[in-house]
This record gives sequence, C-alpha cells and structure tokens, in this order.
Amino acid sequence: LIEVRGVKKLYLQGEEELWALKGIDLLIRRGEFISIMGPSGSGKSTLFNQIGALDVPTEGQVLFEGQNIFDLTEPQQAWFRNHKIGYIFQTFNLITVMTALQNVALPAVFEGVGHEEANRRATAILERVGLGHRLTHKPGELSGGQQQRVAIARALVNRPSVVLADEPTGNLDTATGQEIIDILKSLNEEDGVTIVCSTHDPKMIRKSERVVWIADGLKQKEVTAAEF
Amino acid sequence: LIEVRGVKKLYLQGEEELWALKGIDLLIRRGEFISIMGPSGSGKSTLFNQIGALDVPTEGQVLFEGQNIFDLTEPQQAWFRNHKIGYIFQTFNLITVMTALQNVALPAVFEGVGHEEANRRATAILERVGLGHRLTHKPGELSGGQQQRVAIARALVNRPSVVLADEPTGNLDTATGQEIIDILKSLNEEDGVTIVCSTHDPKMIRKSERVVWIADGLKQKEVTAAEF
Ligand SMILES: Nc1ncnc2c1ncn2[C@@H]1O[C@H](COP(=O)(O)OP(=O)(O)OP(=O)(O)O)[C@@H](O)[C@H]1O
Ligand SMILES: Nc1ncnc2c1ncn2[C@@H]1O[C@H](COP(=O)(O)OP(=O)(O)OP(=O)(O)O)[C@@H](O)[C@H]1O
Ligand SMILES: [Mg+2]
Ligand SMILES: [Mg+2]
Repeated sequence: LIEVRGVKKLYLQGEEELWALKGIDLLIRRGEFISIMGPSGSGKSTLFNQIGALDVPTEGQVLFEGQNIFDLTEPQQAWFRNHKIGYIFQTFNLITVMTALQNVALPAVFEGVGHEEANRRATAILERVGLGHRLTHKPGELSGGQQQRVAIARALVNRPSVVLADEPTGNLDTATGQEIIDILKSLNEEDGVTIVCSTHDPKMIRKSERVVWIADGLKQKEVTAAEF
Repeated sequence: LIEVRGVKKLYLQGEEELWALKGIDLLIRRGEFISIMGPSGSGKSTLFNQIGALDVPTEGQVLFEGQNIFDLTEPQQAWFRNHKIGYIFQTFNLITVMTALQNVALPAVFEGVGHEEANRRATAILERVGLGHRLTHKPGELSGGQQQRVAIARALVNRPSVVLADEPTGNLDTATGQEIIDILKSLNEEDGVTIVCSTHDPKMIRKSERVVWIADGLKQKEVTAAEF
C-alpha cells in the first residue's frame, strides 16, 4: 500500500519557480496493476522519483505501508530501495563499463547474495527478457530496446514487491513490448507484485486495472478497467 | 537519392563474430517519407549509422547522390554530416552541460552562422516542437520526451535535405508524438526533405509512403502505402 499525500515538487530554474508537481493525492493498493498517463512534461517521472524514495517532496509525503521512507535511517532507506522497489528508469541509467550480466547482478550482490547466485539470478531474468545471448555485451554494444530490457531485468532481479516502470516499452517493437507487458502481468497475478507504470503504450493500458491521468503537475482523473 | 548496396556490418564480441547487418540493399528516392520497422536488435540503428556516414560498412557501400561519403576528405565528410543530414539519435546524445538552446544552436554555429542567428534559428525550432518555455533547461532538467524533442530540434536546425530519425516518438505521448510526425510530414511535403524513420509507432507508419521490414540483419520485405 503506497499513499501519496499532497505531494508537491518545486524546481528552481534560476529566479523562476517551476512546480513540476502541484499537489498529488494517490492511493496504490497492494497487488495492483496501475498505469499513469499524461503528456510529455506533465510530471510522471517526477512523481515516480517521489514514490520510489529517490527524491524528497517539497511539500506533502509518501507513505509506504504507513511509513514515511525519509523518516528511516540512511541504511534502512538503502535497504528499502534495494529490496522493496524495482525501478526501471526512462533513460535506463545502466553502468556503461559493465556488461549486461554485471549490470543486472549488481543489485543482487548489494542484497548480500554471493556472486555465483547473483549471476545465476541475473542470467535467468536476462533470458526471460530475451537477452540470454547478450550477457557479455556492454550497454554501448546493445540496441536501444536491448538496453531497455537490461534496465527491466535489473529492476526485477531482487524480486521486489513494487515495480516502478517509467515508460518500459518506449523503445520496443510491438511483439517484444507485449512480452515485457506479459512478464509484468504474470509477476502481478502470480506473485502479487504491485506494478506502477508510466506509459504512452496502449498495450500496457489494456492490461492495467486502473489508469491515472496526470497533466501539468496535477491528477486529472482516474478510470478503472471496467470503464475502458 | 541514397543507395545502400550490399551493406554488411560485423562486430567482434571477444572471439565471436556478430553480423548485425548481413547484406542490405535499399534505394531511397529524393523527397521520400520512409519508415523502417523490425524487432528490437534487428539492425535498424546500425543501418542508420551506415546511411548517415557515422560508421563504415564492413562490406558493401552507401552512396549519396552516387558519391561514397567515405571517399571524401575528412573536412568534406564533416561538412556533409553537418549540412546534408539531420540525425535524431535513439538515445538523444545531448550535451549535458549545455542548455536546450545551446544544444540546438551548436550545429548552426558549426555551419558558420553567427551566434545571434544560430540562437534565433534554434529558438524558432524549439518553439515549433513545443519547448519555447524550456530554452534554459539542461537535459537533466528536462523530461524524457522533452529531451527527445531537443534531439529532434537539433537535427532540424540546419534545414538538412535528409532526416534520419531513429525512433523519434518512443518517449512521447500520442498527442505530442503526432505533432512531431506532422512537423516531419510538412518538411517532407513542403520542403522536399527526405525522411527516413526507424519506428515502432503506428502513427508514423500511417504517414509513410513506404515501409521497409528489417529482421536479423536482413531486409525482409517492403510495402508501399497503397498496400497498407
Ligand atoms: N558495438 C557492438 N558490439 C556488438 N554487438 C553490437 C554492437 N552494437 C550493436 N550490436 C548488436 O547488433 C544488433 C543490432 O543492433 P541495432 O542497434 O542496430 O538494433 P535495432 O534494430 O536498432 O534495435 P532496437 O529496436 O532495440 O533499437 C543487436 O543485436 C546488438 O546487440
Ligand atoms: N531538475 C529540473 N529542473 C527544472 N525543471 C525540471 C527538472 N526536472 C524536470 N523538470 C521539469 O518538470 C516537468 C516534469 O518533468 P517529468 O520528467 O516528471 O515529466 P514526464 O511526465 O515524465 O514527461 P515525459 O513523458 O516526457 O517523460 C517538465 O516540464 C520538466 O521540464
Ligand atoms: Mg518521464
Ligand atoms: Mg535502435
């Protein structure tokens, strides 16, 4: 259960005040599959950074199972980010000097799993997203859609209870995109993983239980699957 | 007129040979609007690098108006890349320490235009892609779709005769994506600009005169608009 309460985010652009989020209230239930849609620049990624405890709201708060993550100690926060949340970044944020396998194994290594087990888990999830034949490639030796899938695999390797997927199919053809959506859907249905996607992809919307519309830093409306 | 003749591209992955392109023949007529589709990892971006003279084929050649760009001198090649071709990269490749305006003005400055004129042109094209209110933001202060639009603006600022757009709408919502497609379509219809897009976006396909399918480093088929 994630609660976003009155979250605002201010960026200072020189003298100018830019409110990227102007007061968002959102409740995400455990095990839900929810999509967040809205125009480019509307605040989706900024909202994800607040939910994933990567950034502090200027006003308001984010509660995870009733707990404000920023009230925890630094080591507790780090543990939370590594164990509870799998974050798929819109711009991937892969480590360019490491291979696909090393990139995906890293969160498992941080979790305290030995190197052999970390590599085994990373290999399994990379095979699942169709990259079993690209383990030794560095990001610069991968296509755009392959880099996106490494970012997806990395977010899933520690079997998080919440996946925050920021436009996870933007660089994928229809067939590959559908495979990724099916993986997320099965994690949701079989393992009860809460999935929160920011997306422009109708295939993702189709699999969602609820769609939240964001525009200009505010929540515009929500629709449940029954309604679309 | 661009002619791709028997183009192959080999990457060496340690001991292993990886043929990303296995022999591509393609003719692109002046003023055409053509989309290239295919699965993730099939070779589209690699093909674009050959067409845009950013990379040399392992075998085969690319001729631009009958001329092999790599037979030109280094300064002539640089001139060609700056004047004739506008390249929109799949991963944007923006300069992170420069603002949106500076990023877009840079090719105009390289073209020999004065700073004032470069800034004027850059501002105009940034306004056209809906970023007139983001001129002073650096890439890290922009959303994913805004970064994509800066990359698009930069490719268009020198009014090239050919635009190579590698998945230009991947990070854009439907409405913003359509605006970009309409801009490319009008450049094509009004100014005779040749547009070559790699895309997974049905909205782009709909506006194309011809669609070329690539899979596993080979051209699978071509269809003309009349047929779809
Ligand atoms: N430097 C490299 N070394 C080794 N292999 C590479 C290198 N660059 C690309 N590849 C491989 O070449 C193949 C083609 O890559 P390319 O980027 O052209 O694909 P693409 O069709 O653009 O895919 P996408 O739709 O995901 O962007 C991929 O399988 C990729 O792993
Ligand atoms: N560090 C920053 N400083 C100033 N403005 C910023 C900063 N980061 C983001 N912004 C602005 O905040 C707004 C929201 O950005 P955000 O990345 O959340 O949008 P988004 O909905 O994810 O868009 P997209 O669909 O294009 O990815 C944008 O207009 C952007 O220009
Ligand atoms: Mg975003
Ligand atoms: Mg590509």
